[in-house]
Amino acid sequence: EKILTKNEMKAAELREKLKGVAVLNFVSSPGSGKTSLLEKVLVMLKDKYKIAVVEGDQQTTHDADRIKATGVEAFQVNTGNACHLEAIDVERALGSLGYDLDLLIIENVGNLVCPAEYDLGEDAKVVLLSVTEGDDKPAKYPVMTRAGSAYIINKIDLLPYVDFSVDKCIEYAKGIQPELEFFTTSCRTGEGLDKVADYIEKMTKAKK
Amino acid sequence: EKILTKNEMKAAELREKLKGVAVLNFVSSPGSGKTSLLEKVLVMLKDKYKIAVVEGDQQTTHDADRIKATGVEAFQVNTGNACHLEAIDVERALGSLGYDLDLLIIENVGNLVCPAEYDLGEDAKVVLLSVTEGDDKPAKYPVMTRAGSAYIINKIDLLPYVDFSVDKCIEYAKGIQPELEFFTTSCRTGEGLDKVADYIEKMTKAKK
Ligand SMILES: Nc1nc2c(ncn2[C@@H]2O[C@H](COP(=O)(O)OP(=O)(O)OP(=O)(O)O)[C@@H](O)[C@H]2O)c(=O)[nH]1
Ligand SMILES: Nc1nc2c(ncn2[C@@H]2O[C@H](COP(=O)(O)OP(=O)(O)OP(=O)(O)O)[C@@H](O)[C@H]2O)c(=O)[nH]1
Ligand SMILES: [Mg+2]
Ligand SMILES: [Mg+2]
Ligand SMILES: [Zn+2]
Ligand SMILES: [Zn+2]
Repeated sequence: EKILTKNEMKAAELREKLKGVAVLNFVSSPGSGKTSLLEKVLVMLKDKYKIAVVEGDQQTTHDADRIKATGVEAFQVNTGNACHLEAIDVERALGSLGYDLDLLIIENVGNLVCPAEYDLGEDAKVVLLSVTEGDDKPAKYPVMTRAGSAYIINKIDLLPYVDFSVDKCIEYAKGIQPELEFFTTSCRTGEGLDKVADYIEKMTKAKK
Repeated sequence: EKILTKNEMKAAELREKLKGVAVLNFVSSPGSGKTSLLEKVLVMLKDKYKIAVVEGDQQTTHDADRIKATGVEAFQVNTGNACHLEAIDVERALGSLGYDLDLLIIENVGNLVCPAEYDLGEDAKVVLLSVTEGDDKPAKYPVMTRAGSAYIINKIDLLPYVDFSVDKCIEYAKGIQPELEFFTTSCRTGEGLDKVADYIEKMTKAKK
């Protein structure tokens, strides 16, 4: 009989309370473009769905401020020394945001390792990788790759100036998690963002 | 009276054994360019100094292979689930590399958070940040900024295509760690790499 950790018990509690709410956990290295992507994509959906964002960072309210500036509600968690959000952080944020939502977006602390191991009650982890990071990253950080459902390759506008093979990257990632759904985007040109919006909408409708 | 952790005791042991050896701990997010920088800079120094590299990654030997291809000795540690190297990993690597060195380089697991808290017996942490990550990263990940001695802003060849102010980044970083020594580099064009080599040489001579 498996003994649940404190976090797993809290995540199970959240999952129960968020039954009608689509919950997506956005994870990536620092600076891959999570906030930029959310800034652009959530405006495409906010008039149709009630959306709130939980922002996790060691320090500052920069990311929650950026989200709020688009007209979407956000709550900033500052983790201090901690390198990942835990279910209890999400619960605290929801105490302020409320549970009466269609879609809850969690932007985790920038970290390609530890957030893979902490369930936040999400329906899916959306992993971002920037083309500037190198195409072997899915293999070098396989725990995160395996935990993902969607995989977004971002900053494709920079492809001419970097050594990155989209095909190689996808191959590495599929080798670890064959079920991944792939997207390629640029928050600069807007390319591919509509497909990400469609994915999020699909996940939102699925929870209704 | 302070009680030392297991890691702190092992780090103190290492520091003792590495008295004549300069030890530098290279830290950054995944893909900021640690391995690329070491590939280029260590060739400038390897004919003058006896150098070895400890490579830390969750999985694969890609980075140790890249270092070895330049003619510099390297030992790959695979941490599995762990998101940072610990002193005991460095000790195990030195069991293979030997202690008879002028310079020991440690390339930590790509992670801007956890490696800040684990002493590996180094003389200094060298923090890398890529211009593609965003100029507010020193403030958003302040524990790592504060732990640094040198701060290398890399991939400056990409400045025309990204939203990054070098001045703003330095200002944020100095606000947290006034003692930081700054460098700007491109592993693509080679700009600034000689200054990093000079810094490493200075640190190596200082330990003799
Ligand atoms: N060229 C280019 N730059 C981008 C793109 N997306 C984001 N950026 C830039 O990348 C930097 C980091 O973007 P953020 O959105 O802050 O990244 P993040 O993943 O939220 O960062 P953390 O929350 O700190 O982990 C910013 O300077 C953005 O302007 C893109 O598609 N192309
Ligand atoms: N344009 C440009 N690309 C760079 C530069 N430095 C490194 N890169 C690229 O950035 C990607 C990642 O470089 P790495 O050296 O593997 O980065 P890393 O920090 O060692 O990555 P991890 O060890 O996985 O954390 C590779 O595709 C490099 O070619 C640079 O100065 N300019
Ligand atoms: Mg962000
Ligand atoms: Mg590397
Ligand atoms: Zn962690
Ligand atoms: Zn960690």
